[in-house]
Amino acid sequence: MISAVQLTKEYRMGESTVHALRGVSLQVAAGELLAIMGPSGSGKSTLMHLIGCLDTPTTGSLSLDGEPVAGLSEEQLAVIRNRKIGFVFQQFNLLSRITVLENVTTPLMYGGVGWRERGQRAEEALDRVGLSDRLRHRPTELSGGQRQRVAIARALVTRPSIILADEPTGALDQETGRAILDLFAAICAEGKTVIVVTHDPQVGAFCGRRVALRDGLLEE
Amino acid sequence: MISAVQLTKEYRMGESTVHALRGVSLQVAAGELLAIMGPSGSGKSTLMHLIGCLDTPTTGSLSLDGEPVAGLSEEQLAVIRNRKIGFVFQQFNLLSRITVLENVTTPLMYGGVGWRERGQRAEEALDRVGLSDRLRHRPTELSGGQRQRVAIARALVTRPSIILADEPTGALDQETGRAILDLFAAICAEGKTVIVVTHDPQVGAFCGRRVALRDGLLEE
Ligand SMILES: Nc1ncnc2c1ncn2[C@@H]1O[C@H](COP(=O)(O)OP(=O)(O)OP(=O)(O)O)[C@@H](O)[C@H]1O
Ligand SMILES: Nc1ncnc2c1ncn2[C@@H]1O[C@H](COP(=O)(O)OP(=O)(O)OP(=O)(O)O)[C@@H](O)[C@H]1O
Ligand SMILES: [Mg+2]
Ligand SMILES: [Mg+2]
Repeated sequence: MISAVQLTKEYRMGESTVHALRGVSLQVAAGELLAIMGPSGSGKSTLMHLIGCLDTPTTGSLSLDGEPVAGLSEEQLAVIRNRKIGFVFQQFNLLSRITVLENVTTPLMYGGVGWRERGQRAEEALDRVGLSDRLRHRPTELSGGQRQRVAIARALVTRPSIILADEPTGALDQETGRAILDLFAAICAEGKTVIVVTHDPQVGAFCGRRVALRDGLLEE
Repeated sequence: MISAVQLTKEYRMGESTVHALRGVSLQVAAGELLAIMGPSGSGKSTLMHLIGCLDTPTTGSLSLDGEPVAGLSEEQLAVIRNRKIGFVFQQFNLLSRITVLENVTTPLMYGGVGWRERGQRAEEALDRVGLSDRLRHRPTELSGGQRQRVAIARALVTRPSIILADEPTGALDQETGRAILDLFAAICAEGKTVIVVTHDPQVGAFCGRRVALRDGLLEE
């Protein structure tokens, strides 16, 4: 499903280099709910961006559903990101000038889904995260946890086979966060793959499998 | 120290009104470490923005150190915000085009502090949050938890008597988050006031006192 082999990522900063990932290998199967844990700055978001085809590794290889990502053009990668992957960003990355509903319909624009169905699917995704009464708000008119849930709904609306959620419950209270985890578990039960980056040990315990990053390497 | 009486806040949205706060009263003394908890959307950030003089209540009154805030001009409020209050925003609100060090020196610009001392105090604040090796980075070149710690350092650098921290450990692992809480406890021991909004029951348990918001009202 997801096969990462010896991924490294370096950032050159003038004379110094930040080694964000130092050789990470990971295999994730369909139906898995995997938690990636680790200290602040250990490379979790960097790893998620590589798996999500949002960035390219310095060295190493990645395959999704048996297909290597390295050889693909930017257009092909954009199709994969839109059709196969749903990404919940750590900082949400919502568009502040359009409404909550419009934010969630955006990924459906590329897929040839008609406007009526787009609206229905977006409303349904927002209902699943408890935001039916905020459809016309703009992101700046929402609480932090409400913005986080819009980001989650947006990642779900294309019904992708891989969901990459970077700290999806960080801004949520226990009860609301638990509802999101139950949603992810239901998605895995359908045979999809969900990877959750989290600091919360309770979230880690909820997931079927956990790995830990430290200084750009997976701990055993 | 902080005296809030029957604070309400309404947002008019076309025909409907969101009642974010419905009459909140709160007294906080010097030296207190107070946790404000509650579900997503319950009004925590709204309450913090009112206490921090970043916004005005629809009705109700607020006094800081015995001085009512209602009568003050925008200039006087700006001085209070800069000298008396350090605010850690839930979304950090860092300036992305300047470096980490420059972000943290910014609040010192208004206080007549010379450039050499500004740099020293900013470095010292960043050292306290474990970011001495990221001074020249820009916020976009940091992890989520590193950005959060820059926001915390920036709130501390003016040595304010009131610190308002909106989910200051939300993006941090257990160990890094604990170091931040220890820092807040040390600040309270100096006679300052720290209010922390949190979803994390462990953070709530760490604080000397807890209140809970639900639907814009404090629960007993
Ligand atoms: N500018 C605004 N216009 C309209 N409604 C708003 C605005 N800002 C906040 N709200 C609403 O006010 C309510 C309280 O928001 P607030 O940000 O205080 O919640 P919170 O307790 O901090 O939530 P969280 O834990 O998710 O950060 C929310 O329901 C939100 O949708
Ligand atoms: N564009 C960049 N340029 C330079 N360094 C970077 C850049 N992006 C990230 N880094 C560095 O790479 C390291 C890993 O960052 P990453 O965002 O993956 O951490 P993380 O594990 O997600 O942390 P957190 O839990 O705080 O979100 C950090 O030390 C960060 O400072
Ligand atoms: Mg991260
Ligand atoms: Mg909030």
